[in-house]
Amino acid sequence: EDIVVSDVHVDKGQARVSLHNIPDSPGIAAKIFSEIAKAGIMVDLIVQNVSQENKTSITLTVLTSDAERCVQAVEKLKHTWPQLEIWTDDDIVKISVKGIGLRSHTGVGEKMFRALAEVGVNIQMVATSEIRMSVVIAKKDAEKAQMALLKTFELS
Amino acid sequence: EDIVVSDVHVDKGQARVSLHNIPDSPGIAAKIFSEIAKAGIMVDLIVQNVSQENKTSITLTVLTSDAERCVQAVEKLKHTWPQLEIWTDDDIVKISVKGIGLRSHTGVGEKMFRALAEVGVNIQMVATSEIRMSVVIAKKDAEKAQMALLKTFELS
Ligand SMILES: C[C@@H](O)[C@H](N)C(=O)O
Ligand SMILES: C[C@@H](O)[C@H](N)C(=O)O
Repeated sequence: EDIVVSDVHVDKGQARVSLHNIPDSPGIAAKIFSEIAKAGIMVDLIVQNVSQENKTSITLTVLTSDAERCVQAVEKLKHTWPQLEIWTDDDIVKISVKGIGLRSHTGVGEKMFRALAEVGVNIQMVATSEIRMSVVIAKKDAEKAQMALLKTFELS
Repeated sequence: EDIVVSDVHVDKGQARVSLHNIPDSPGIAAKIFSEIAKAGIMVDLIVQNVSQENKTSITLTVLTSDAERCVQAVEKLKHTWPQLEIWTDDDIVKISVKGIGLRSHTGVGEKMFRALAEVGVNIQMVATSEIRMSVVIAKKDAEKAQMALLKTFELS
């Protein structure tokens, strides 16, 4: 199956909100996103990796203008989880490589990560699917990252 | 913008490989996926959350039949990163809720997480985009999770 990378998209209007030291048991994610939904905040990316010592982190991205209210919405959860830490960063962009069949080609992830590595861009977060690979990087790296990816996937 | 959840898909043929304590600096992801690509292994999900104390984890999923070779491919990296830990788990399924406009509706993530919480399913990993929300859960939870999601999104 051929892979076709059709687009490199840069999303600059986002901030990330990370919740650290959350317990890894059923209902936790539901509680977090219930508070965020109640505040009427739209969420784009959500990333959670596997837990270690029964603790994990959830990071979500929201519109920069919603970041403060998002933090307020989840801060109440500190009553329930005293070790909860909330970190935010609006100095980021999300870059997505879109295409089809990204999974069936062993090299796409490697190509994307190598293109960014070669221009010295640090990858802060990764979330992928068969049709889209997204990374979060620092805002200052947005331009050179986009150019490196357009070049590596031969898009103008 | 209306959200339309069109499908709940269960992927049972996967195993996850997690690399813990990797340094958070440019080129690390590229090295990891270069080893995996050299071994000719197809990768589906890739998740990396933000680092803490300059260390982070990358988890990827592969076909269960490729898990052992995948571990062998990345084990060499222990020479370069002695604190690298590699964990695998083939007792998982990936469940994806597909649709359109998932981001623009504040409630979809919350709905998905709540449906799983209500049947006591623990969410091990999350990776989302505007058109697909994927979670990794234990294999034993696959059936009740799928039923809960089909019910919550009113799909048969
Ligand atoms: C951390 C969080 O995802 C938790 N495991 C839950 O199921 O809600
Ligand atoms: C951890 C890994 O993603 C690293 N930050 C890199 O840029 O390759």
